[in-house]
Amino acid sequence: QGVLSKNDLLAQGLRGRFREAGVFVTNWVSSPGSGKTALLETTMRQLTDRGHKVAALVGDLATENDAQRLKRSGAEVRQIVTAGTCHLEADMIERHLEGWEVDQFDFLFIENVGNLVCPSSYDLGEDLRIVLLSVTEGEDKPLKYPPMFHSADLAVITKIDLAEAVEFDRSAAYENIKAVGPQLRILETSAKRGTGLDDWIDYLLQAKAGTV
Amino acid sequence: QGVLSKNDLLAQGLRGRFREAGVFVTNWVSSPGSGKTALLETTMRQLTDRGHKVAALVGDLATENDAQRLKRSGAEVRQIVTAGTCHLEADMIERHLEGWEVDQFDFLFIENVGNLVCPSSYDLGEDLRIVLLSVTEGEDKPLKYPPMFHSADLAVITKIDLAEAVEFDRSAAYENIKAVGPQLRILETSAKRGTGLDDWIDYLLQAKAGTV
Ligand SMILES: Nc1nc2c(ncn2[C@@H]2O[C@H](COP(=O)(O)OP(=O)(O)OP(=O)(O)O)[C@@H](O)[C@H]2O)c(=O)[nH]1
Ligand SMILES: Nc1nc2c(ncn2[C@@H]2O[C@H](COP(=O)(O)OP(=O)(O)OP(=O)(O)O)[C@@H](O)[C@H]2O)c(=O)[nH]1
Ligand SMILES: [Mg+2]
Ligand SMILES: [Mg+2]
Ligand SMILES: [Zn+2]
Ligand SMILES: [Zn+2]
Repeated sequence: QGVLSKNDLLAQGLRGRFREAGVFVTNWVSSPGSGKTALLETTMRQLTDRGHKVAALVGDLATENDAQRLKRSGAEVRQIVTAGTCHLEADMIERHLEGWEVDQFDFLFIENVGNLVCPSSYDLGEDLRIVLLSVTEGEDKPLKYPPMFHSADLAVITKIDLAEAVEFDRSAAYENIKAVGPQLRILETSAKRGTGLDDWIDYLLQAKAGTV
Repeated sequence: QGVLSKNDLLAQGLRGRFREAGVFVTNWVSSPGSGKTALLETTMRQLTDRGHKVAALVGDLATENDAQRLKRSGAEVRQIVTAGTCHLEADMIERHLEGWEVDQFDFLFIENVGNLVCPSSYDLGEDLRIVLLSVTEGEDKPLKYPPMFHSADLAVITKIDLAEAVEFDRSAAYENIKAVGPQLRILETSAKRGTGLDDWIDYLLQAKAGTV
């Protein structure tokens, strides 16, 4: 199998620490603008309203825009500014957890840098890797960016309120997702209209409970 | 100024070769699914119909899908499969030009890998770097991915036929583009409906003639 990379060693350490703390960790990846922040904000608000303790780390090259948006959910949020690095790495996660009592949280959401390529190679110690694909991007994206779809656990098709306006070919999208990621569960959501939110939250709670 | 990287040395060599051959070269960058291939296909078809000799190189992690689509324009097209590299580099361009008499072409279009981060650091010897931003991605993307907008020459807002459906905030988008890329000329197109195509082709011809 070979020697683990420095990142993967750190990630395994994080994974152990998260398990011990009882916090369920998800790593959100997609192209820029696929709707990670929008779906995260509404997810975190719903979980907080249901009494769960929620935190998020969000990575971007620049700005605190996404952290600002996520904070509106009432959760604890920190921005990771990578200043040029095109993906989050385990050491960035470790540094930005300092000062947080991680075992106070039920959920830790990690929003990765918008990038359908590089984040696939960096374990962050997560329980679940979630890849988003918006109906506006084109149905063949899974075939063209296979490592991301191959390495994820759940695929969420986003912005389905726009499906008709862009003549979204749903069966082609499903076929392509399954071709590169046969292991993927697939859900559909509209963060804008709330479509699919209940099913998605149910899935998340079951995944945390280990009953999915 | 410091020593040029290996890539930039190769790129300068390509730039000299392109200038000598009289071919006008553009490097197209954007997020996955912003509409590079769609706009390129219609652009290449129009130029070919007007009697220009056109070629394209298109980079992707996997598949020949984009090259297949671009070939429908009647131009010469080659696919560069990077098998994991998240951006095109000058050496890949050089290798894939072998066997082509470059001075037969008026235009060489290079479609980069869908990625709003990494391609910004790799000179390919182009005359013009074009960044695409679709109305569906969100108006704050320029602020969040500054290197790409900072290093480009032209910004094209794509899929404007969807502007109303996504409540596109045009003035916010322009403000943000200008904040990170004050040098950028900005055009708007819909590859689907042909909106903005004439202005875009005029701009391209003027850029080639050096009269823009
Ligand atoms: N119509 C519609 N638009 C949406 C939906 N979700 C997000 N958007 C819009 O899509 C654009 C991008 O959304 P973001 O949430 O910023 O996307 P992101 O994946 O977080 O982007 P990055 O963090 O830069 O990679 C914004 O203009 C959102 O308003 C949706 O369900 N429906
Ligand atoms: N409504 C509308 N859809 C468009 C337009 N241009 C492209 N699309 C759609 O957007 C999706 C992505 O288009 P592509 O041309 O594949 O985008 P791309 O930038 O080449 O994608 P990558 O090469 O993977 O980075 C496809 O479903 C296109 O049909 C447009 O002007 N209007
Ligand atoms: Mg975001
Ligand atoms: Mg393309
Ligand atoms: Zn990268
Ligand atoms: Zn890269």
